[in-house]
Parts: sequence; structure tokens; C-alpha cells
Amino acid sequence: QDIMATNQRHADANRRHFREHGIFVVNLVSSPGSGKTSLLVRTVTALRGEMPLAVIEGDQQTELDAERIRAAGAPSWQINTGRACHLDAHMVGHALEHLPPLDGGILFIENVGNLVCPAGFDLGEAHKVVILSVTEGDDKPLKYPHMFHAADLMLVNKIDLLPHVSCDMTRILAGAKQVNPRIRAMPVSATTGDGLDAWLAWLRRGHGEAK
Amino acid sequence: QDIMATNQRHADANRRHFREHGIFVVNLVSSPGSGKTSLLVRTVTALRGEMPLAVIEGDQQTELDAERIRAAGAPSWQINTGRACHLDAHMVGHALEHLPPLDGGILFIENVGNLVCPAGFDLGEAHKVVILSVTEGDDKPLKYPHMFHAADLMLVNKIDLLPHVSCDMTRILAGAKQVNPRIRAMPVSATTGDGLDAWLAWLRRGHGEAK
Ligand SMILES: Nc1nc2c(ncn2[C@@H]2O[C@H](COP(=O)(O)OP(=O)(O)OP(=O)(O)O)[C@@H](O)[C@H]2O)c(=O)[nH]1
Ligand SMILES: Nc1nc2c(ncn2[C@@H]2O[C@H](COP(=O)(O)OP(=O)(O)OP(=O)(O)O)[C@@H](O)[C@H]2O)c(=O)[nH]1
Ligand SMILES: [Mg+2]
Ligand SMILES: [Mg+2]
Ligand SMILES: [Zn+2]
Ligand SMILES: [Zn+2]
Repeated sequence: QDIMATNQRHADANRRHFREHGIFVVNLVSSPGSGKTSLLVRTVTALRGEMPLAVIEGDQQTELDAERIRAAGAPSWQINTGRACHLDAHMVGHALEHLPPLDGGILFIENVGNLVCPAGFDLGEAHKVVILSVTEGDDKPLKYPHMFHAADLMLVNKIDLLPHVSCDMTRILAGAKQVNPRIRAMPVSATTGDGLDAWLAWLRRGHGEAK
Repeated sequence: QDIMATNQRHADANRRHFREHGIFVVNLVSSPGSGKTSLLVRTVTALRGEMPLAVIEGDQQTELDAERIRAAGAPSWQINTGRACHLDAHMVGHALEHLPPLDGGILFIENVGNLVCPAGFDLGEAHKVVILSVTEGDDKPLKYPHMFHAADLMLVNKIDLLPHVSCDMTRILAGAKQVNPRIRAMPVSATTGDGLDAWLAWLRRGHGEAK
């Protein structure tokens, strides 16, 4: 598969660049509408001023997500993928040219909403973080295993809606551990702010190690 | 693109088979967890006995969805796609061999949860029906336009949760109409049963025409 080999070459080049400049890079993946942008808006608002921040956005069309990030006070570059269902390392490499220097900072990459294809594409990130909304049901780790296997951290979002949906958190955690024993899990709500402290602590730790 | 030409040949063969046997075929597409299976369970329960019914299920892994359909009283065949992010016409053709004859009936195909790739693959169906959950946000038709352009009907599901989420139905409808002026829209809830009558009437009409 030439595509994967080419992608890996670009990903390795990205990773070298990130390492040389002490940039901590996180690739956020999920189904459409799980809350990636909402969480990023909360995150950049909380971390602004602590270290350089930027967000690369990936969507089939529109600038909507990058506009939400810029309104929260962080630079953001929007990639429109057209018919493509995932970001690749080549796109990310070029997006860097449109962002300010991030030496000693954090780069977030919000991937296209898709619980399948982005699992297979290394972008040069330190970690994939998968976001699962409780509204999607508790069987997703078992039904879409490749993504949960590829992620180091799972944020279970929209926990404020738990009283209104039939979703078993224990089943989510058991399924995720079954497909990926090393995955860590954190319950959060981008709307209420619940659980964000643990997420910010995880980011600060990764950032500290990358510098 | 050889893949698309091969797929189209299989889709045309499927469509000929469906037409010769008077089978009304609907391809259900959505993000993961929008409620495809929940709606199908309600649907087969309501239509059972009126005409022959069957469901082809598509997921990366597990038999979970086909088991839910069989428990509701309709035959179902589960396709596990592995790393593939969508069903194709070749898979659907083979799945038919595992189902009872459906002459004069309705075949539902529940595609892999993915708001991107299934838009490009004809399976031989009469209609693509896209399901959008109000919990995913109201910007999806604009951000994932190809799928809403490819669908003839949009079911806006989980309307029972509207009081608990920030989602503007008018924006959903305007976005869908912008990318596809001919799309029809129906608000439904698979949990409460709201709006299902209009969906069942649409199915009965299509079934009547196909026979
Ligand atoms: N109740 C509740 N709603 C949330 C939460 N997080 C996000 N939402 C809502 O979920 C919808 C989608 O949120 P987004 O942040 O746009 O999701 P996304 O993953 O970035 O979506 P895409 O980029 O299109 O894939 C919006 O209506 C948000 O208001 C949460 O914690 N609780
Ligand atoms: N509140 C509410 N929850 C719903 C509704 N429809 C489905 N759900 C819930 O949404 C979750 C996912 O439902 P499924 O029917 O499994 O969704 P799906 O689209 O088939 O999911 P995949 O096949 O994995 O892509 C489950 O927890 C359901 O209980 C609805 O109308 N209202
Ligand atoms: Mg987003
Ligand atoms: Mg399903
Ligand atoms: Zn794909
Ligand atoms: Zn695909």
C-alpha cells in the first residue's frame, strides 16, 4: 500500500519537527458531533497564556470549527478535505506553514468526524485522543474497535446528559479495555466543565515532557 | 477509479435483482450512534406481517446489531467489514444469499456508522436515508454535505432530547436544503415513537410502487 508508506514518511518528518521544537501534539478523533470543538474551545480558554497554542481543524467543508477556535483566542487553520474522510500527515505538514511558531507549546489537531478511517493515519502526533459521547450508546468501543485501540486516552463526553439517555458507563469502559487494555478513560462535559481538570492535568504533563 | 466502476457494476446487478423481485430497498446511513438500529427495531416491529422484511447490517465488528433486529422478529445478516469504513455493492450481493426470498417486500441496509464514505457507494438501493441525531449539533449538513446531498430523506432523530441540548432545528433544515434542495425531512424519536407514522407511510408508499 503506497498510500500508507507515503503517509508514514510525512508523519515521521512531522514528528521530527515537533520533537526538535518541543511541541506536544494531540490528534482528537471521534464520530461527528461528539464534542471535539466544544472541548477544544474550553481547553484553549483554560490554557491561553500558559504556553503557545494552536489548532489544525479538519472537515469536509466550511470554516465553522476554525472560526469557533479563533473566537476562543487561539490561532487555527482549517483544512477542507472535500470527499476525503480523514486528515493525512501531508495535509498537516502544510497546515503548519499557516500557523505561528509553537516552540514549547501544544498543537491540537481536530480530525474529520469519523470513527473509522482516522485510526489508520499517523499524523506525527504524540497521542490520539478519542472522544465518545454518551448519546452515541455504550457499544461503540466493541463495534468500532480499531479507533479505540489506536487511542491512548478516551474522553467520555456529554456526561451531563446521562440522566436522559440509556447508556451504561461500565459497559463503555469494559469495551474500551477489552479492545485496548492500556487505554485511559476520563468522563467529561464540555457544556458544564465537569472532569476538565483531569484532562488539563494530562495535557500539562504531556506538554512538560515534550518541552 | 477502478473501485467505483466495479462497485457500480455490482450495484446495477443488485438493482436489476431488486426490480425483478419487486423489493423496495432503503440504505440507512448516519454517524455512529445516531439511532439506525433503534429505528429499525421500531420499524420491523410495526411492519411485521404486512410484507416480507429483512435487514442487512454493516459494522466493523460484532453481531450486536443483527442480534437486535432478529430479537425484533425480522431476518438479519451481519456483514463485518474489518477496517473498511463502508458497505459496497459486492458485499450486499453476497449477503442476499443468506436471507430468505423478499419478493414484494422491503430490504433495509444499515450501513457502517460513517457520515462520509457511504455517500459515494451505490448499493442498488431505491433511496439513501440519512439519520441525524439532534445531539450531534445543527451544523452537520453544511460540514458533511456529500451525505446529505446523496440522501432523498433525512430523519432527525432523538427529538425527545431537544429540551436538553443546544440544537436549532431550523438551522438543520436550512443546511440540508442548501446542500440538497430536494431532500425531505422528518423529525422522529426512536425512543418515544414520535414521528414514526410519517416514516412508515413513506415506506409503505415506496413499497407499493416497487411491487
Ligand atoms: N449536552 C452537551 N452537549 C454537548 C457537549 N459537548 C458538545 N455538545 C454539543 O454537541 C454538539 C456538537 O458539538 P461539537 O463540539 O461541534 O462536536 P464536534 O465533535 O466538534 O463535531 P464535528 O467537528 O462536526 O465532528 C453541539 O450541539 C454541542 O453544543 C456536552 O458536554 N454536553
Ligand atoms: N433519547 C434517545 N436515544 C436514542 C434514540 N434513538 C436511539 N437512541 C440511543 O442512541 C444510542 C445509539 O443507538 P443505536 O440505535 O445503536 O444507533 P446506531 O445508529 O444503530 O449505531 P451504530 O450502528 O453503532 O452506528 C443508544 O443508546 C440508543 O438507546 C432516540 O430517539 N432518543
Ligand atoms: Mg468540530
Ligand atoms: Mg446500529
Ligand atoms: Zn474512509
Ligand atoms: Zn470508506
